[in-house]
Amino acid sequence: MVIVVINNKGGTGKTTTCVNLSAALANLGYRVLLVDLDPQASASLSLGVDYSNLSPSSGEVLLEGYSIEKAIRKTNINCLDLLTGGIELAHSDLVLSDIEDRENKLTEVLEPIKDRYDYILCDCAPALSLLQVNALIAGDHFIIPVVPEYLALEGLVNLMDVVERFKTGMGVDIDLLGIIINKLNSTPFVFLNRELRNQLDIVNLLREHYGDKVLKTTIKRNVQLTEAPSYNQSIFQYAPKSNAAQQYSQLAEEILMRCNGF
Amino acid sequence: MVIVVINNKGGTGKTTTCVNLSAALANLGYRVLLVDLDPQASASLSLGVDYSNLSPSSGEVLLEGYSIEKAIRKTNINCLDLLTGGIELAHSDLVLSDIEDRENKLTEVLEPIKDRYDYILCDCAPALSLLQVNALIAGDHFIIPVVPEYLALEGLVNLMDVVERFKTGMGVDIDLLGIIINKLNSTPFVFLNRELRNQLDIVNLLREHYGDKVLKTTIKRNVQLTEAPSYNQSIFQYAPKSNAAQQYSQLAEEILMRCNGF
Ligand SMILES: Nc1ncnc2c1ncn2[C@@H]1O[C@H](COP(=O)(O)OP(=O)(O)OP(=O)(O)O)[C@@H](O)[C@H]1O
Ligand SMILES: Nc1ncnc2c1ncn2[C@@H]1O[C@H](COP(=O)(O)OP(=O)(O)OP(=O)(O)O)[C@@H](O)[C@H]1O
Ligand SMILES: [Mg+2]
Ligand SMILES: [Mg+2]
Repeated sequence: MVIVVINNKGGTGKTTTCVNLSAALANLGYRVLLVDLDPQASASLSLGVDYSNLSPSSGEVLLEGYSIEKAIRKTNINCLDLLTGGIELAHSDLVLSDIEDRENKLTEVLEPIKDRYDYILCDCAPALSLLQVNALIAGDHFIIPVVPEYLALEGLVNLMDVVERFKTGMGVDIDLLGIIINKLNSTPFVFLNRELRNQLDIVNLLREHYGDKVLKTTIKRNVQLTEAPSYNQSIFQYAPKSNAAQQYSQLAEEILMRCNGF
Repeated sequence: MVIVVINNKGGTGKTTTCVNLSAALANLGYRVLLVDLDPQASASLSLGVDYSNLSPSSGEVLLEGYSIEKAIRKTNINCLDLLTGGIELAHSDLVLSDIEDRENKLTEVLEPIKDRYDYILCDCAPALSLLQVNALIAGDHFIIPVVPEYLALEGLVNLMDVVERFKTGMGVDIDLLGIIINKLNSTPFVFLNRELRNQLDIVNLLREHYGDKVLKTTIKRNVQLTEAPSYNQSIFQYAPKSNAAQQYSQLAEEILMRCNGF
Protein backbone atom coordinates (compact mmCIF):
# COMPACT_ATOMS: atom_id res chain seq x y z
CA MET A 1 0.00 0.00 0.00
CA VAL A 2 1.58 3.23 -1.19
CA ILE A 3 0.43 6.46 0.49
CA VAL A 4 1.55 9.77 -1.04
CA VAL A 5 1.77 12.87 1.17
CA ILE A 6 1.41 15.83 -1.14
CA ASN A 7 0.59 19.54 -1.28
CA ASN A 8 2.10 22.07 -3.66
CA LYS A 9 1.63 24.73 -0.99
CA GLY A 10 4.81 24.95 1.01
CA GLY A 11 5.23 24.47 4.74
CA THR A 12 1.90 22.74 5.40
CA GLY A 13 3.48 19.81 7.27
CA LYS A 14 4.12 17.14 4.61
CA THR A 15 7.43 16.09 6.07
CA THR A 16 6.23 16.26 9.68
CA THR A 17 3.20 14.13 8.72
CA CYS A 18 5.28 11.62 6.76
CA VAL A 19 7.90 11.13 9.46
CA ASN A 20 5.50 10.84 12.40
CA LEU A 21 2.84 8.80 10.61
CA SER A 22 5.52 6.39 9.38
CA ALA A 23 6.85 6.10 12.92
CA ALA A 24 3.35 5.54 14.32
CA LEU A 25 2.68 2.72 11.83
CA ALA A 26 6.12 1.19 12.52
CA ASN A 27 5.43 1.34 16.28
CA LEU A 28 2.27 -0.71 15.63
CA GLY A 29 4.48 -3.38 14.05
CA TYR A 30 3.78 -2.64 10.38
CA ARG A 31 6.79 -2.78 8.04
CA VAL A 32 7.10 0.74 6.68
CA LEU A 33 9.27 2.41 4.02
CA LEU A 34 9.53 6.19 3.85
CA VAL A 35 10.47 7.39 0.35
CA ASP A 36 11.84 10.94 0.47
CA LEU A 37 11.15 12.61 -2.90
CA ASP A 38 12.19 16.09 -1.79
CA PRO A 39 15.46 17.65 -2.98
CA GLN A 40 15.76 19.27 0.45
CA ALA A 41 15.61 15.80 2.03
CA SER A 42 13.84 17.15 5.12
CA ALA A 43 12.44 13.71 6.03
CA SER A 44 15.89 12.12 5.73
CA LEU A 45 17.45 14.81 7.92
CA SER A 46 14.63 14.39 10.45
CA LEU A 47 15.43 10.67 10.65
CA GLY A 48 19.09 11.22 11.38
CA VAL A 49 20.80 11.11 8.01
CA ASP A 50 23.48 13.78 7.68
CA TYR A 51 23.25 16.15 4.71
CA SER A 52 26.64 14.92 3.46
CA ASN A 53 25.58 11.28 3.71
CA LEU A 54 22.37 11.28 1.65
CA SER A 55 23.80 9.22 -1.20
CA PRO A 56 22.66 6.71 -2.48
CA SER A 57 19.31 8.54 -2.67
CA SER A 58 15.92 8.26 -4.39
CA GLY A 59 17.26 10.58 -7.10
CA GLU A 60 20.01 8.10 -7.99
CA VAL A 61 17.53 5.22 -8.01
CA LEU A 62 14.99 7.08 -10.15
CA LEU A 63 17.32 8.98 -12.48
CA GLU A 64 20.55 6.99 -12.60
CA GLY A 65 19.40 3.37 -12.38
CA TYR A 66 20.93 2.71 -8.95
CA SER A 67 19.56 -0.44 -7.27
CA ILE A 68 16.73 0.36 -4.85
CA GLU A 69 17.58 -2.65 -2.70
CA LYS A 70 21.05 -1.23 -2.08
CA ALA A 71 19.82 2.33 -1.58
CA ILE A 72 17.24 1.56 1.12
CA ARG A 73 18.62 1.98 4.61
CA LYS A 74 17.51 1.22 8.16
CA THR A 75 16.55 4.04 10.56
CA ASN A 76 16.82 4.24 14.33
CA ILE A 77 13.14 3.25 14.43
CA ASN A 78 12.31 -0.47 14.36
CA CYS A 79 10.30 -1.55 11.28
CA LEU A 80 10.94 1.79 9.50
CA ASP A 81 13.25 1.88 6.48
CA LEU A 82 14.20 4.94 4.46
CA LEU A 83 15.05 5.85 0.87
CA THR A 84 16.69 9.26 1.23
CA GLY A 85 16.00 12.44 -0.73
CA GLY A 86 18.68 14.69 -2.14
CA ILE A 87 19.71 17.45 -4.49
CA GLU A 88 19.75 15.17 -7.59
CA LEU A 89 15.96 15.42 -7.51
CA ALA A 90 16.11 19.16 -8.25
CA HIS A 91 16.49 18.47 -11.97
CA SER A 92 14.26 15.37 -12.01
CA ASP A 93 11.82 16.88 -14.49
CA LEU A 94 14.59 17.50 -17.00
CA VAL A 95 15.94 13.94 -16.73
CA LEU A 96 12.57 12.18 -16.54
CA SER A 97 11.26 14.04 -19.60
CA ASP A 98 13.89 12.37 -21.79
CA ILE A 99 13.00 8.81 -20.87
CA GLU A 100 10.36 6.42 -22.16
CA ASP A 101 7.34 6.01 -19.88
CA ARG A 102 8.41 9.02 -17.86
CA GLU A 103 5.34 9.09 -15.62
CA ASN A 104 5.70 5.49 -14.47
CA LYS A 105 9.32 5.53 -13.40
CA LEU A 106 8.60 5.52 -9.65
CA THR A 107 6.07 2.72 -10.05
CA GLU A 108 8.73 0.70 -11.86
CA VAL A 109 11.48 1.23 -9.28
CA LEU A 110 9.19 0.43 -6.33
CA GLU A 111 7.97 -2.83 -7.94
CA PRO A 112 10.79 -5.14 -6.74
CA ILE A 113 10.50 -4.11 -3.07
CA LYS A 114 6.76 -3.40 -2.75
CA ASP A 115 5.94 -6.77 -1.19
CA ARG A 116 8.43 -6.29 1.63
CA TYR A 117 6.44 -3.45 3.17
CA ASP A 118 2.93 -3.07 4.49
CA TYR A 119 3.04 0.71 3.94
CA ILE A 120 5.20 2.88 1.71
CA LEU A 121 4.88 6.63 2.45
CA CYS A 122 6.17 9.18 -0.07
CA ASP A 123 7.12 12.68 1.11
CA CYS A 124 6.77 15.11 -1.80
CA ALA A 125 8.40 18.45 -2.47
CA PRO A 126 6.01 21.46 -2.63
CA ALA A 127 5.31 21.28 -6.37
CA LEU A 128 3.10 19.62 -9.00
CA SER A 129 5.60 18.65 -11.64
CA LEU A 130 6.61 15.37 -13.29
CA LEU A 131 8.05 13.96 -10.06
CA GLN A 132 4.76 14.46 -8.22
CA VAL A 133 2.88 12.91 -11.15
CA ASN A 134 5.16 9.88 -10.74
CA ALA A 135 4.20 9.73 -7.07
CA LEU A 136 0.46 10.00 -7.77
CA ILE A 137 0.66 7.21 -10.33
CA ALA A 138 2.68 4.98 -7.99
CA GLY A 139 0.29 5.66 -5.09
CA ASP A 140 -2.83 3.84 -3.93
CA HIS A 141 -3.93 6.72 -1.72
CA PHE A 142 -2.87 10.30 -1.13
CA ILE A 143 -3.06 12.54 1.93
CA ILE A 144 -3.04 16.34 1.89
CA PRO A 145 -1.82 18.19 5.02
CA VAL A 146 -3.35 21.67 5.14
CA VAL A 147 -2.76 24.58 7.48
CA PRO A 148 -6.08 26.41 8.02
CA GLU A 149 -4.97 29.75 6.58
CA TYR A 150 -6.40 31.61 3.59
CA LEU A 151 -3.39 31.15 1.24
CA ALA A 152 -3.24 27.44 2.02
CA LEU A 153 -6.96 27.15 1.23
CA GLU A 154 -6.52 28.62 -2.24
CA GLY A 155 -3.63 26.21 -2.83
CA LEU A 156 -5.88 23.26 -1.97
CA VAL A 157 -8.49 24.23 -4.58
CA ASN A 158 -5.71 24.39 -7.16
CA LEU A 159 -4.27 21.01 -6.08
CA MET A 160 -7.62 19.21 -6.21
CA ASP A 161 -8.22 20.71 -9.68
CA VAL A 162 -4.91 19.42 -10.98
CA VAL A 163 -5.24 15.94 -9.44
CA GLU A 164 -8.74 15.55 -10.94
CA ARG A 165 -7.26 16.41 -14.34
CA PHE A 166 -4.51 13.83 -13.88
CA LYS A 167 -7.10 11.24 -12.97
CA THR A 168 -9.28 11.83 -16.01
CA GLY A 169 -6.47 12.74 -18.45
CA MET A 170 -4.03 9.99 -17.61
CA GLY A 171 -6.28 7.37 -16.09
CA VAL A 172 -4.49 7.69 -12.74
CA ASP A 173 -6.40 5.64 -10.22
CA ILE A 174 -5.45 7.15 -6.87
CA ASP A 175 -7.90 7.81 -4.08
CA LEU A 176 -7.87 10.77 -1.67
CA LEU A 177 -7.55 9.14 1.74
CA GLY A 178 -8.03 12.45 3.49
CA ILE A 179 -7.19 16.07 4.20
CA ILE A 180 -5.30 16.54 7.48
CA ILE A 181 -5.77 19.80 9.35
CA ASN A 182 -2.35 20.75 10.75
CA LYS A 183 -1.06 23.53 13.05
CA LEU A 184 -4.48 24.18 14.54
CA ASN A 185 -3.97 26.58 17.40
CA SER A 186 -4.66 24.80 20.66
CA THR A 187 -4.32 27.57 23.18
CA PRO A 188 -7.15 29.24 25.09
CA PHE A 189 -5.26 32.56 25.44
CA VAL A 190 -7.17 35.67 24.29
CA PHE A 191 -4.21 36.82 22.18
CA LEU A 192 -4.45 33.70 20.06
CA ASN A 193 -8.19 33.35 19.96
CA ARG A 194 -8.50 35.59 16.90
CA GLU A 195 -6.23 33.19 15.06
CA LEU A 196 -8.18 30.24 16.36
CA ARG A 197 -11.48 31.87 15.26
CA ASN A 198 -10.10 32.37 11.74
CA GLN A 199 -8.77 28.83 11.66
CA LEU A 200 -12.09 27.34 12.78
CA ASP A 201 -13.89 29.33 10.05
CA ILE A 202 -11.58 27.76 7.50
CA VAL A 203 -11.94 24.27 9.00
CA ASN A 204 -15.73 24.62 8.72
CA LEU A 205 -15.38 25.72 5.10
CA LEU A 206 -13.23 22.65 4.44
CA ARG A 207 -15.69 20.28 6.11
CA GLU A 208 -18.59 21.85 4.16
CA HIS A 209 -16.71 21.56 0.89
CA TYR A 210 -14.97 18.21 1.23
CA GLY A 211 -17.23 16.45 3.73
CA ASP A 212 -15.76 13.41 5.43
CA LYS A 213 -12.68 13.63 3.22
CA VAL A 214 -11.44 15.90 6.02
CA LEU A 215 -9.99 13.56 8.62
CA LYS A 216 -11.49 13.71 12.10
CA THR A 217 -8.05 13.77 13.71
CA THR A 218 -6.51 17.24 13.66
CA ILE A 219 -2.88 17.98 14.54
CA LYS A 220 -2.48 21.01 16.82
CA ARG A 221 0.41 23.45 16.67
CA ASN A 222 2.96 22.02 19.08
CA VAL A 223 6.50 23.30 19.58
CA GLN A 224 7.75 19.77 20.29
CA LEU A 225 7.05 18.90 16.64
CA THR A 226 9.57 21.54 15.53
CA GLU A 227 12.12 20.29 18.09
CA ALA A 228 11.99 16.55 17.42
CA PRO A 229 13.67 16.71 13.97
CA SER A 230 16.68 18.52 15.43
CA TYR A 231 17.22 15.49 17.70
CA ASN A 232 16.68 13.14 14.73
CA GLN A 233 13.68 11.67 16.46
CA SER A 234 10.02 11.10 15.74
CA ILE A 235 7.58 12.65 18.16
CA PHE A 236 7.18 9.20 19.80
CA GLN A 237 10.86 9.03 20.71
CA TYR A 238 11.20 12.71 21.60
CA ALA A 239 8.00 13.32 23.58
CA PRO A 240 6.06 10.05 23.87
CA LYS A 241 3.51 11.42 26.37
CA SER A 242 2.85 14.70 24.53
CA ASN A 243 -0.46 15.69 22.97
CA ALA A 244 1.29 15.66 19.60
CA ALA A 245 2.31 12.00 20.03
CA GLN A 246 -1.27 11.13 20.95
CA GLN A 247 -2.59 13.01 17.92
CA TYR A 248 -0.28 11.13 15.56
CA SER A 249 -1.26 7.79 17.13
CA GLN A 250 -4.88 8.70 16.59
CA LEU A 251 -4.07 9.76 13.03
CA ALA A 252 -2.46 6.39 12.35
CA GLU A 253 -5.57 4.59 13.66
CA GLU A 254 -7.82 6.68 11.44
CA ILE A 255 -5.60 6.14 8.38
CA LEU A 256 -5.60 2.37 8.99
CA MET A 257 -9.40 2.36 9.26
CA ARG A 258 -9.71 4.28 6.00
CA CYS A 259 -7.17 2.10 4.19
CA ASN A 260 -9.25 -0.91 5.14
CA GLY A 261 -12.36 0.70 3.76
CA PHE A 262 -14.15 1.84 6.89
CA MET B 1 16.70 46.92 -9.82
CA VAL B 2 15.46 43.32 -9.72
CA ILE B 3 15.06 41.72 -6.29
CA VAL B 4 14.37 37.98 -6.13
CA VAL B 5 12.56 36.55 -3.08
CA ILE B 6 13.57 32.91 -2.89
CA ASN B 7 13.73 29.89 -0.60
CA ASN B 8 13.25 26.27 -1.62
CA LYS B 9 11.86 25.56 1.83
CA GLY B 10 8.12 25.94 1.69
CA GLY B 11 5.94 28.26 3.74
CA THR B 12 8.70 30.59 4.97
CA GLY B 13 6.88 33.76 3.86
CA LYS B 14 8.15 34.44 0.32
CA THR B 15 4.75 35.58 -0.94
CA THR B 16 3.91 37.55 2.20
CA THR B 17 7.31 39.29 1.97
CA CYS B 18 6.93 39.99 -1.75
CA VAL B 19 3.43 41.42 -1.52
CA ASN B 20 4.01 43.61 1.54
CA LEU B 21 7.51 44.78 0.60
CA SER B 22 6.23 45.71 -2.90
CA ALA B 23 3.35 47.61 -1.32
CA ALA B 24 5.69 49.38 1.10
CA LEU B 25 7.98 50.51 -1.75
CA ALA B 26 4.96 51.61 -3.85
CA ASN B 27 3.62 53.58 -0.86
CA LEU B 28 6.94 55.46 -0.79
CA GLY B 29 6.30 56.48 -4.40
CA TYR B 30 8.63 54.03 -6.14
CA ARG B 31 7.32 52.41 -9.34
CA VAL B 32 7.18 48.71 -8.54
CA LEU B 33 6.43 45.56 -10.55
CA LEU B 34 5.71 42.27 -8.78
CA VAL B 35 6.51 39.26 -10.99
CA ASP B 36 4.71 36.15 -9.71
CA LEU B 37 6.74 33.09 -10.74
CA ASP B 38 4.74 30.62 -8.67
CA PRO B 39 2.32 28.16 -10.32
CA GLN B 40 0.06 28.58 -7.27
CA ALA B 41 -0.06 32.34 -7.99
CA SER B 42 -0.37 33.15 -4.28
CA ALA B 43 0.92 36.71 -4.77
CA SER B 44 -1.60 37.32 -7.59
CA LEU B 45 -4.46 35.99 -5.46
CA SER B 46 -3.29 38.15 -2.54
CA LEU B 47 -3.46 41.22 -4.79
CA GLY B 48 -7.02 40.55 -5.86
CA VAL B 49 -6.74 38.57 -9.08
CA ASP B 50 -9.26 35.74 -9.23
CA TYR B 51 -7.92 32.23 -9.88
CA SER B 52 -9.98 32.04 -13.10
CA ASN B 53 -8.62 35.36 -14.34
CA LEU B 54 -4.85 34.79 -14.08
CA SER B 55 -4.28 34.74 -17.85
CA PRO B 56 -2.25 36.33 -19.44
CA SER B 57 0.37 35.26 -16.90
CA SER B 58 4.14 35.15 -16.50
CA GLY B 59 4.02 31.55 -17.79
CA GLU B 60 2.57 32.69 -21.09
CA VAL B 61 5.13 35.48 -21.39
CA LEU B 62 8.05 33.21 -20.56
CA LEU B 63 7.00 30.02 -22.31
CA GLU B 64 4.62 31.07 -25.09
CA GLY B 65 6.04 34.38 -26.29
CA TYR B 66 3.12 36.51 -25.10
CA SER B 67 3.94 40.24 -24.94
CA ILE B 68 4.99 41.32 -21.44
CA GLU B 69 3.64 44.83 -22.03
CA LYS B 70 0.16 43.42 -22.62
CA ALA B 71 0.37 40.93 -19.75
CA ILE B 72 1.31 43.42 -17.01
CA ARG B 73 -1.70 44.72 -15.14
CA LYS B 74 -2.45 47.42 -12.57
CA THR B 75 -3.31 46.51 -8.97
CA ASN B 76 -5.50 48.30 -6.42
CA ILE B 77 -2.27 49.75 -5.01
CA ASN B 78 -0.94 52.94 -6.63
CA CYS B 79 2.50 52.53 -8.28
CA LEU B 80 2.34 48.72 -8.02
CA ASP B 81 1.90 46.65 -11.18
CA LEU B 82 1.65 42.87 -11.41
CA LEU B 83 2.60 40.08 -13.79
CA THR B 84 0.49 37.16 -12.56
CA GLY B 85 1.54 33.59 -11.84
CA GLY B 86 -0.36 30.53 -12.96
CA ILE B 87 -0.49 26.83 -13.61
CA GLU B 88 1.44 27.08 -16.94
CA LEU B 89 4.56 27.51 -14.82
CA ALA B 90 4.21 23.99 -13.40
CA HIS B 91 5.89 22.52 -16.46
CA SER B 92 8.30 25.44 -17.00
CA ASP B 93 11.39 23.26 -16.64
CA LEU B 94 10.22 20.97 -19.44
CA VAL B 95 9.50 23.84 -21.82
CA LEU B 96 12.56 25.94 -20.93
CA SER B 97 14.91 22.99 -21.34
CA ASP B 98 14.07 22.78 -25.06
CA ILE B 99 14.94 26.38 -25.88
CA GLU B 100 18.20 28.12 -26.67
CA ASP B 101 19.63 30.17 -23.82
CA ARG B 102 17.22 28.55 -21.39
CA GLU B 103 18.68 30.19 -18.28
CA ASN B 104 18.37 33.73 -19.60
CA LYS B 105 14.75 33.68 -20.70
CA LEU B 106 13.46 35.79 -17.81
CA THR B 107 16.25 38.34 -18.28
CA GLU B 108 15.24 38.62 -21.94
CA VAL B 109 11.52 39.11 -21.31
CA LEU B 110 12.08 41.71 -18.58
CA GLU B 111 14.47 43.76 -20.76
CA PRO B 112 11.82 45.87 -22.62
CA ILE B 113 10.07 47.02 -19.46
CA LYS B 114 12.93 47.19 -16.94
CA ASP B 115 13.36 50.97 -17.27
CA ARG B 116 9.74 51.67 -16.37
CA TYR B 117 10.20 50.43 -12.79
CA ASP B 118 12.43 51.39 -9.91
CA TYR B 119 12.00 47.94 -8.33
CA ILE B 120 10.96 44.60 -9.77
CA LEU B 121 10.26 41.93 -7.13
CA CYS B 122 10.05 38.26 -8.14
CA ASP B 123 8.10 35.81 -5.95
CA CYS B 124 9.48 32.30 -6.45
CA ALA B 125 7.91 28.90 -5.95
CA PRO B 126 9.52 26.72 -3.23
CA ALA B 127 12.04 24.99 -5.51
CA LEU B 128 15.50 25.32 -7.05
CA SER B 129 14.90 24.32 -10.63
CA LEU B 130 15.41 26.00 -14.00
CA LEU B 131 12.78 28.66 -13.30
CA GLN B 132 14.54 29.75 -10.11
CA VAL B 133 17.87 29.79 -11.98
CA ASN B 134 16.23 32.16 -14.46
CA ALA B 135 15.19 34.40 -11.58
CA LEU B 136 18.66 34.40 -10.00
CA ILE B 137 20.25 35.31 -13.33
CA ALA B 138 17.72 38.10 -13.96
CA GLY B 139 18.14 39.47 -10.42
CA ASP B 140 20.49 42.09 -9.00
CA HIS B 141 19.83 41.04 -5.42
CA PHE B 142 18.06 38.22 -3.66
CA ILE B 143 16.31 38.01 -0.29
CA ILE B 144 15.69 34.82 1.70
CA PRO B 145 12.78 34.75 4.18
CA VAL B 146 13.46 32.17 6.89
CA VAL B 147 11.29 30.91 9.73
CA PRO B 148 13.54 30.22 12.76
CA GLU B 149 12.79 26.49 13.01
CA TYR B 150 15.22 23.59 12.68
CA LEU B 151 13.95 22.23 9.32
CA ALA B 152 14.01 25.73 7.81
CA LEU B 153 17.61 26.13 9.00
CA GLU B 154 18.76 22.99 7.22
CA GLY B 155 16.99 24.21 4.07
CA LEU B 156 18.93 27.47 4.22
CA VAL B 157 22.32 25.71 4.29
CA ASN B 158 21.25 23.75 1.22
CA LEU B 159 20.02 26.91 -0.58
CA MET B 160 23.21 28.87 0.07
CA ASP B 161 25.24 25.90 -1.18
CA VAL B 162 23.32 25.72 -4.42
CA VAL B 163 23.37 29.48 -5.06
CA GLU B 164 27.16 29.57 -4.52
CA ARG B 165 27.50 26.81 -7.10
CA PHE B 166 25.36 28.78 -9.58
CA LYS B 167 27.53 31.82 -9.01
CA THR B 168 30.81 30.06 -9.64
CA GLY B 169 29.51 27.53 -12.21
CA MET B 170 27.46 29.88 -14.36
CA GLY B 171 29.00 33.23 -13.62
CA VAL B 172 25.77 34.45 -12.07
CA ASP B 173 26.41 37.82 -10.49
CA ILE B 174 23.66 38.18 -7.88
CA ASP B 175 24.21 39.53 -4.40
CA LEU B 176 22.50 38.33 -1.21
CA LEU B 177 20.75 41.46 0.06
CA GLY B 178 19.73 39.73 3.24
CA ILE B 179 18.08 36.96 5.22
CA ILE B 180 14.73 38.01 6.73
CA ILE B 181 13.65 36.37 9.99
CA ASN B 182 9.90 35.77 9.69
CA LYS B 183 7.18 34.48 12.06
CA LEU B 184 9.21 35.28 15.15
CA ASN B 185 6.94 34.75 18.11
CA SER B 186 6.13 38.07 19.73
CA THR B 187 4.12 37.05 22.75
CA PRO B 188 5.34 37.11 26.35
CA PHE B 189 3.03 34.23 27.40
CA VAL B 190 4.73 31.36 29.27
CA PHE B 191 3.09 28.78 27.00
CA LEU B 192 4.87 30.28 24.02
CA ASN B 193 8.13 31.12 25.63
CA ARG B 194 9.58 27.71 24.88
CA GLU B 195 8.98 28.33 21.20
CA LEU B 196 10.44 31.80 21.50
CA ARG B 197 13.51 30.41 23.28
CA ASN B 198 14.06 27.90 20.49
CA GLN B 199 13.56 30.57 17.86
CA LEU B 200 16.03 32.94 19.51
CA ASP B 201 18.61 30.13 19.65
CA ILE B 202 18.22 29.70 15.91
CA VAL B 203 18.32 33.45 15.24
CA ASN B 204 21.60 33.63 17.17
CA LEU B 205 22.97 30.74 15.12
CA LEU B 206 22.00 32.58 11.96
CA ARG B 207 23.62 35.84 13.07
CA GLU B 208 26.79 33.97 14.06
CA HIS B 209 26.90 32.15 10.74
CA TYR B 210 25.79 34.84 8.31
CA GLY B 211 26.72 38.01 10.21
CA ASP B 212 25.12 41.21 8.98
CA LYS B 213 23.58 39.34 6.06
CA VAL B 214 20.77 38.76 8.54
CA LEU B 215 18.58 41.84 8.31
CA LYS B 216 18.06 43.82 11.50
CA THR B 217 14.32 44.06 10.87
CA THR B 218 12.49 40.91 11.88
CA ILE B 219 8.87 40.16 11.05
CA LYS B 220 6.88 38.81 13.98
CA ARG B 221 4.11 36.22 13.72
CA ASN B 222 0.97 38.28 13.30
CA VAL B 223 -2.49 36.92 12.52
CA GLN B 224 -3.34 40.02 10.48
CA LEU B 225 -0.74 38.91 7.90
CA THR B 226 -2.75 35.73 7.29
CA GLU B 227 -6.01 37.71 7.06
CA ALA B 228 -4.93 40.49 4.68
CA PRO B 229 -4.64 38.24 1.55
CA SER B 230 -8.23 37.04 1.98
CA TYR B 231 -9.34 40.67 1.64
CA ASN B 232 -7.00 41.14 -1.36
CA GLN B 233 -5.12 43.77 0.58
CA SER B 234 -1.56 44.45 1.63
CA ILE B 235 -0.97 44.83 5.36
CA PHE B 236 -0.91 48.63 4.83
CA GLN B 237 -4.47 48.65 3.46
CA TYR B 238 -5.79 46.03 5.85
CA ALA B 239 -4.21 47.10 9.16
CA PRO B 240 -2.18 50.28 8.60
CA LYS B 241 -1.51 50.88 12.33
CA SER B 242 -0.54 47.28 13.13
CA ASN B 243 2.88 46.15 14.29
CA ALA B 244 3.13 44.11 11.10
CA ALA B 245 2.64 47.23 8.92
CA GLN B 246 5.34 49.02 10.91
CA GLN B 247 7.69 46.05 10.53
CA TYR B 248 7.24 46.00 6.76
CA SER B 249 7.79 49.76 6.54
CA GLN B 250 11.00 49.30 8.50
CA LEU B 251 11.96 46.40 6.25
CA ALA B 252 11.48 48.58 3.17
CA GLU B 253 13.74 51.26 4.67
CA GLU B 254 16.43 48.70 5.44
CA ILE B 255 16.19 47.18 1.96
CA LEU B 256 16.50 50.64 0.36
CA MET B 257 19.57 51.39 2.47
CA ARG B 258 21.17 48.12 1.44
CA CYS B 259 20.31 48.56 -2.23
CA ASN B 260 22.07 51.88 -2.12
CA GLY B 261 25.15 50.32 -0.64
CA PHE B 262 24.89 51.30 3.02
N1 LIG C 1 1.66 20.75 14.08
C1 LIG C 1 2.80 21.44 14.07
N2 LIG C 1 3.11 22.22 15.12
C2 LIG C 1 4.24 22.96 15.13
N3 LIG C 1 5.12 23.00 14.13
C3 LIG C 1 4.88 22.24 13.06
C4 LIG C 1 3.72 21.42 12.95
N4 LIG C 1 3.76 20.78 11.75
C5 LIG C 1 4.88 21.19 11.14
N5 LIG C 1 5.57 22.06 11.92
C6 LIG C 1 6.80 22.81 11.61
O1 LIG C 1 6.48 23.67 10.53
C7 LIG C 1 7.55 23.68 9.58
C8 LIG C 1 6.99 23.17 8.25
O2 LIG C 1 6.66 21.81 8.36
P1 LIG C 1 7.17 20.74 7.29
O3 LIG C 1 8.59 21.00 6.96
O4 LIG C 1 6.79 19.40 7.78
O5 LIG C 1 6.25 21.16 6.07
P2 LIG C 1 6.39 20.69 4.56
O6 LIG C 1 5.05 20.80 3.97
O7 LIG C 1 7.06 19.38 4.52
O8 LIG C 1 7.37 21.82 3.98
P3 LIG C 1 7.96 21.86 2.48
O9 LIG C 1 6.83 22.44 1.68
O10 LIG C 1 9.18 22.74 2.57
O11 LIG C 1 8.29 20.44 2.12
C9 LIG C 1 8.64 22.78 10.16
O12 LIG C 1 9.59 23.60 10.78
C10 LIG C 1 7.92 21.91 11.16
O13 LIG C 1 8.75 21.55 12.22
N1 LIG D 1 4.81 36.89 9.90
C1 LIG D 1 3.75 36.13 9.68
N2 LIG D 1 2.83 36.00 10.65
C2 LIG D 1 1.76 35.19 10.47
N3 LIG D 1 1.51 34.50 9.36
C3 LIG D 1 2.38 34.59 8.36
C4 LIG D 1 3.54 35.41 8.44
N4 LIG D 1 4.23 35.29 7.27
C5 LIG D 1 3.51 34.43 6.50
N5 LIG D 1 2.39 34.03 7.15
C6 LIG D 1 1.40 33.05 6.71
O1 LIG D 1 2.07 31.80 6.60
C7 LIG D 1 1.66 31.13 5.43
C8 LIG D 1 2.89 30.92 4.54
O2 LIG D 1 3.35 32.16 4.06
P1 LIG D 1 3.62 32.39 2.50
O3 LIG D 1 2.54 31.76 1.70
O4 LIG D 1 3.91 33.82 2.32
O5 LIG D 1 4.95 31.55 2.38
P2 LIG D 1 5.66 31.10 1.03
O6 LIG D 1 7.09 30.90 1.38
O7 LIG D 1 5.33 32.05 -0.04
O8 LIG D 1 4.96 29.70 0.74
P3 LIG D 1 5.21 28.78 -0.56
O9 LIG D 1 6.47 28.03 -0.21
O10 LIG D 1 4.00 27.88 -0.64
O11 LIG D 1 5.33 29.70 -1.72
C9 LIG D 1 0.59 31.97 4.77
O12 LIG D 1 -0.67 31.48 5.14
C10 LIG D 1 0.82 33.37 5.35
O13 LIG D 1 -0.35 34.10 5.46
MG1 LIG E 1 8.75 18.80 3.37
MG1 LIG F 1 4.61 31.65 -1.96
